[in-house]
Parts: sequence; C-alpha cells; structure tokens
Amino acid sequence: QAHVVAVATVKGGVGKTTTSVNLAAALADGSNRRVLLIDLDAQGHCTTSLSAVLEDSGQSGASLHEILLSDEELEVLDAAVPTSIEGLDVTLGDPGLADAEGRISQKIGKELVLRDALKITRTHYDLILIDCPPNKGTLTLNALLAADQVLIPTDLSPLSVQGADQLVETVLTVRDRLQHPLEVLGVVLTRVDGRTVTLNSEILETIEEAWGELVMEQQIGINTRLAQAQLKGEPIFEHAPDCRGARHYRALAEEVWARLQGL
Amino acid sequence: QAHVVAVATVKGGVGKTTTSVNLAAALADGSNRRVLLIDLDAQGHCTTSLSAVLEDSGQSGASLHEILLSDEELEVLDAAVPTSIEGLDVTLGDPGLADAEGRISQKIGKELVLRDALKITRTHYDLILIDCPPNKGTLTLNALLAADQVLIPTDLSPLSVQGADQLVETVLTVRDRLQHPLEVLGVVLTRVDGRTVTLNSEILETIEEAWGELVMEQQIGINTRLAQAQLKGEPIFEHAPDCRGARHYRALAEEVWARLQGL
Ligand SMILES: Nc1ncnc2c1ncn2[C@@H]1O[C@H](COP(=O)(O)OP(=O)(O)OP(=O)(O)O)[C@@H](O)[C@H]1O
Ligand SMILES: Nc1ncnc2c1ncn2[C@@H]1O[C@H](COP(=O)(O)OP(=O)(O)OP(=O)(O)O)[C@@H](O)[C@H]1O
Ligand SMILES: [Mg+2]
Ligand SMILES: [Mg+2]
Repeated sequence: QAHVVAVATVKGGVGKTTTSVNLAAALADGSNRRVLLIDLDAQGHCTTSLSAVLEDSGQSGASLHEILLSDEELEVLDAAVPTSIEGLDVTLGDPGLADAEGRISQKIGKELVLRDALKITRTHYDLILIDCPPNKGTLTLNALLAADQVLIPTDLSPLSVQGADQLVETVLTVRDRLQHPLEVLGVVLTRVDGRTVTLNSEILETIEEAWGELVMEQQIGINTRLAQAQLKGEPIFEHAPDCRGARHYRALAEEVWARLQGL
Repeated sequence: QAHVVAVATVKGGVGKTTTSVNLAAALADGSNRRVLLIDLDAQGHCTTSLSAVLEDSGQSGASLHEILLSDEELEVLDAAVPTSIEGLDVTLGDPGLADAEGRISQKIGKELVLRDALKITRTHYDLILIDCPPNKGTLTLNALLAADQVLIPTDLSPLSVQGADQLVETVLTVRDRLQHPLEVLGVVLTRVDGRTVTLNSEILETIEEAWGELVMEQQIGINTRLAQAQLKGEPIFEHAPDCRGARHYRALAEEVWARLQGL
C-alpha cells in the first residue's frame, strides 16, 4: 500500500508544483521505489515541468477527469504514463479538470471520488504525490481525503503564511467532520532568499510559533536553476544535479521519507 | 462611468494582489480620482495588504458574496469601505466567496452577476480594479464580464507565461461567445530579478513574440520592501515611498492611466 501525500496550500505560487515534481523524482530515481505523481491542477504544470522526460507510450487510456467522473470503477492507474526517470510515473496535465470540478461536486460523497479511484492504484506504488491547485475547492478536498498526509509549502511572505493557515483549518475540518485521519506531514519553507534577513526573521518567528515541530528542517533556497529546469521540462536532478536546488530537494526527500517511515 | 479593470491570470503567486493594491493606491492618492478595489479572491489578501489603512467605519452593510447571491438588486457599493488613502475604497476580504462561487454558477447568466451589481457603483468611481483568484472559475469570469480591460501580471517563468496564455484564451472566448468587448490592457512583468539574465532573456523573447505591443513598458523589479509593506498592511507608498518598488508601481500606474485614457 502506497503512502499518499497531498502537496497543498490555498496560496498561489509558493512552489507546490516545483516541490511535487522534484520530490517525486528524488524519491523514485535510483531507489527501488515506485512513485506516482498525480497532477490535480488543471494548469497541468507537472506535465510542463516533466515534458522532456515523459515517455508518451501512445498516451494512456483515459484522462484523469474522465476517471473521476465515470460511474464505472475506473482507476487512476489508467491515466498514469511512464517517464525516463526510473520508477516515476505521472498523470498527464488535464485541462478538463477545471470543468469537471463542478460536476464532481454534485456527486454523493463528492470528496471521496479520488480516494475510490486509487483503491487498486495504491497497491502498484510505494508513494503517490498529489500536486494541488491553489484553492480549497472540490479537487483539493479530494486530494486531502485520498491522502494520509499533507505537505504544505510556504514561502517567507505574510500572505503565504496566511494561506498555509487556511489549509491547516481545512485539514482540521476534514479530520473532525469527515472522520478522516489526515495528518500534516510538515510545512516546507520554499523560495527562501538568503539576502532578505530582516523580513525572513520576522516571518520565521511567526512560523516557528505557529507550527514548531511541523516545520521541515530542510528549507528550499531560491535558485533560478529550478525555474530553468522547468523551462527545459526536466527535474532539477537532470538539469543541474550539483546545484543548491538539487541538494535541497534531495535532502528534503530524505526527510520526507524518514517522516513517512517513522510515523 | 468608471473604467473597470480586472487583474487576472490563471497562474498563482505572480503578483495579482500586490499589483492591484499598489496600482489602486497610486491612482487614488493625491489625485482627484475615486478608486474602488474589489477583492474577488476568497483569500482576502487585499484586506491583509491594506489592514493598517482601513477605516472600518463600523463595517459596511453587506459582504460581497451576499450581494452577488442576492435576488434583490444590491450594489457592490454597499460593501465598499473607505481607507486613509484619499480617494481609495476597498471591499473587505470575504471567505464566503469560496462557497458562494458554486451557487453563483447555478444562476442564469452566471457570468453577469458582478456586472449587474456594479451598475450604480460604476457612477461613483473613476476606476474600479478587481483582484482575481488564481483560476478561471466563475468569480474570475464575473470579473472579466464586468470589466472593460484586463491587466495580466506574469513573472519571468515558463509556468507563469503559460498561465497568462490560458487567460488570453479565456478572454477570446468571452469576446466571441459572450459578445463582450473585453480588451487586454496589457501584460505586466512582475518580480523581475535583475541577476538572472540568461533565464530572463529566454523568457522575455517568448513574451515579446507572443504579446509584443501588449507588454507594459514598466516592469516591476523584485523588491522585498513590497512584501514588507504587506506585512505592515499598507501600500508601498506609505511603507517606503522612495524605494524601487514604489517608483516602479508609480510609473506603472501612469502608464495604465495613459492607456485607459488613450483607448
Ligand atoms: N526555490 C525556488 N527558487 C526559485 N524559483 C522557484 C523556487 N520554487 C519555485 N520557484 C518558481 O516560483 C514559481 C512558483 O512555483 P510553482 O509554480 O511551483 O508554485 P505553485 O504553488 O505550484 O503555483 P500555483 O499556485 O500556480 O500552482 C515558478 O515560476 C517556479 O519556477
Ligand atoms: N515585485 C515583487 N518583489 C518582491 N516580492 C513580490 C513582488 N511582487 C509580489 N511579491 C511577493 O510575491 C508573492 C506573490 O505575490 P501576490 O500574492 O501578490 O501574487 P498573487 O498573484 O496575488 O497570488 P495568488 O495567486 O495567491 O492570489 C507575495 O508573497 C508577494 O509579497
Ligand atoms: Mg502549481
Ligand atoms: Mg492574490
């Protein structure tokens, strides 16, 4: 049974996709782990970020939104395509998710559709990561109900910390009202700019007070090579394996895996 | 009759709120213009960014989502509160917008609800700016149908340029299918980091080719004072009137107003 981790926060542009893609690649490559990256954001940016390593074997069977809307018991597995990164599969970007979200929210148990479509898929992988859109709509709720853990990225800005707070509130509602034992795996600090010390220390203090132990030890520094890798369509480990961004994400991957094992 | 400008793109975290707040403040303060900033994002970050200058005169009558859901002809004016910035009013952040979006999309002419709630409001202001959430859902569609122009912020990253593209496609559909003469006021380059020259020039080339004339001349450089101002809850002009961020947004405001007058 795979660990299922949602990468989510209400705030936009804090590194949900950059973190999902590079964590998935780091945890797959060179290990015996099989990892599935699910792109639940209609923007389809996981696919853009991995376009150079996708092995599009004549396309998968169905698209993600068709699987989620279907009344037959389809599995997300049907939408997974392999990549040239050993052990990493990904679902292709699906603009149809935007329109499908309204129709999914009309279903009975609207939050449980993805969970049910992962019943068999979970047995094929060691880890499933779900990249979420920047809101707490029905798709993000589906990711939270399908997941055991949620990883919350935030950069060191007041608006992003507020967004992470809003997601934590949603997690508490999911636990209490829907009785789903979702845990916060951690809060990961992204786009950390070493030069803006005063602003950082003020925000870091708020973060430490609010989340203490939950803050991942490994921070992700600001590093243009991460954006360059996205331009080329490959994980940071292919683009610049020795740069700071690659080291930070490799260390974060180890910390994430250790927390998943230890929990 | 006010000019109505939506500030929108599908991509998260590119500076929609930072641009909306600072443009609204720059175009109001010290001029005879009356400006209304509408926060159409359930995150409510315009309010966070202006918390120190809000003059909460015992709160306004209704919240924005109540006005949009009401069957009586309520006006957005009922939700506008003054600030200590001369000429600037703002609608308070409204988390209820998230849940209301589903109910608004059930209405006949779901995209026209905001436009109808601005009929009288438009006569009270010279400019109305609408900060949009990072998606192309019903709330963003309402902003596009209420607006005459749309300003599209993007930073110099491949994913953001793709997001701006997706918004332009939505604008074309709004023009063709809904026969609404929405124009693109411009594409504004945000968070421009002077140190990352190689990546920037590659992206800039794509942007120039795709949007040429539409790209605003004034770029907004990366400047931590903008995030510091948000932490304090005031526009950049109050926090650090002579910093680069303030100069860039003042110049952008002049360029935006010139385009609005010239069009
Ligand atoms: N550590 C980093 N250093 C430099 N740039 C980064 C870093 N992390 C992310 N970025 C850049 O910041 C932008 C936002 O990142 P990303 O798209 O992953 O965020 P997101 O939370 O997935 O956004 P959205 O809310 O739109 O889904 C991208 O342009 C990305 O290249
Ligand atoms: N020019 C700039 N220099 C430095 N930081 C900036 C700049 N513009 C925006 N920021 C910071 O970048 C982050 C994203 O900006 P902002 O929240 O305005 O984007 P947004 O597009 O409104 O995001 P969302 O999609 O979540 O609504 C914020 O933390 C903000 O402080
Ligand atoms: Mg993303
Ligand atoms: Mg915003």
